[in-house]
Amino acid sequence: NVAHGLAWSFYIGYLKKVLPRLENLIEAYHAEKDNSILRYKDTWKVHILIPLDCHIPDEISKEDANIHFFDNLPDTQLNVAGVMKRSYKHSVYEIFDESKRPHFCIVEYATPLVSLYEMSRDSQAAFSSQDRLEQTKLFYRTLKDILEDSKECRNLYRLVLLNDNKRGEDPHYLSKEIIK
Amino acid sequence: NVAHGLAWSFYIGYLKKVLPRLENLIEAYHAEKDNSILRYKDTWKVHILIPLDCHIPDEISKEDANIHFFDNLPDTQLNVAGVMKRSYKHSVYEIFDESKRPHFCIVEYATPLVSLYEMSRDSQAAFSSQDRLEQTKLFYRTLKDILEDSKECRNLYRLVLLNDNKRGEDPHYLSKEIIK
Ligand SMILES: Nc1nc(=O)c2ncn([C@@H]3O[C@@H]4COP(=O)(O)O[C@H]5[C@@H](O)[C@H](n6cnc7c(N)ncnc76)O[C@@H]5COP(=O)(O)O[C@@H]3[C@@H]4O)c2[nH]1
Repeated sequence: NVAHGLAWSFYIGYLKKVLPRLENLIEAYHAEKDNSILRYKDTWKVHILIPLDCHIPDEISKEDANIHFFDNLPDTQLNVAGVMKRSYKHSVYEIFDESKRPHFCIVEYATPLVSLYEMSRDSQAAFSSQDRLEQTKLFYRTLKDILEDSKECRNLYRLVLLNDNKRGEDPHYLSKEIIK
Repeated sequence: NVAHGLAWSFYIGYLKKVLPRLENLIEAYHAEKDNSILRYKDTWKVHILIPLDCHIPDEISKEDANIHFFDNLPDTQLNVAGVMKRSYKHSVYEIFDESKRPHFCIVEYATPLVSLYEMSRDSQAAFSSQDRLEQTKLFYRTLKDILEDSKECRNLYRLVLLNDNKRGEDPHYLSKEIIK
């Protein structure tokens, strides 16, 4: 099953490597910039967006006027499978709530869903739109189970399932979902 | 099928993005370092190592004394799925042949195989060693077909299938395979 493999690869090749480093990265960021924008420990996690329609823009700020890119956390550089000093980084966003108060959050989309989307558009992949929706749900369930069982990643992530219909109705659906 | 999804994700999320930029990166590298180590256009490709046993070290130079890390090509930075200025890079290796002549090659392992390997070791993934070998071969065949059909990636890659038995017999098996 495609989604089963993509969820495992997302965990093994990425989340298991980067999430355990998150607290150190945030502390290094605060020290380097002499600020404390990620003030509360309940924001010390990566919000991983999982849109059911696999609609994944490259820039989150284009999706909702209340979301602005703020800064990147420091890079992590690791030697991986022959690539020396491969770089991993997270982006911090400033997100305004309905009272215009700013919240700082580490957010990104679940990258493997981009591949699911593109596969459903390339006839060579033999992968339909129905397959894609079913596989996206399987991706979410599998990833949720893997992460719940992962000691290394506990409390360092939040999976945010996004419903495409609501996105159409409310221009601030995404910002509200992230800062819930 | 796990390998089908990983091959597509490797193409969509990586090779399709980075290979078309390779020639520009090499020219920029030569200009920046005032050298021309990748002198012949037939070396202007990424050698992608596909070990049938999914044995993937993080540092290629540890596998064969004739292979030395030389330098990284310049970074490519792209906004991807909410990560701003995500960095992609390739490593150049200096590889000595049996006459001790140096050859410069861009080499890396097919990283998705690391996930296949780890999945076969984690009981939660329900993925055996037989599954892994079968899926590795499927990964190779699927990737080969995708790349042969890809206009964007033509002549910019070389898939190097590695046989684990030969690795045991000849300490310079890897360097010989790469510079063939
Ligand atoms: N948000 C995010 N930031 C990252 O730095 C990152 N790195 C990986 N991933 C996602 O985790 C999973 C496991 O990664 P792996 O490296 O095994 O496979 C990767 C890897 O084989 C290759 N690839 C991607 N980026 C690079 C890179 N910079 N250098 C070498 N190979 C790369 O192409 C595959 C698919 O990449 P993505 O489609 O971006 O999603 C990956 C994947 O779903 C990331 N996701």
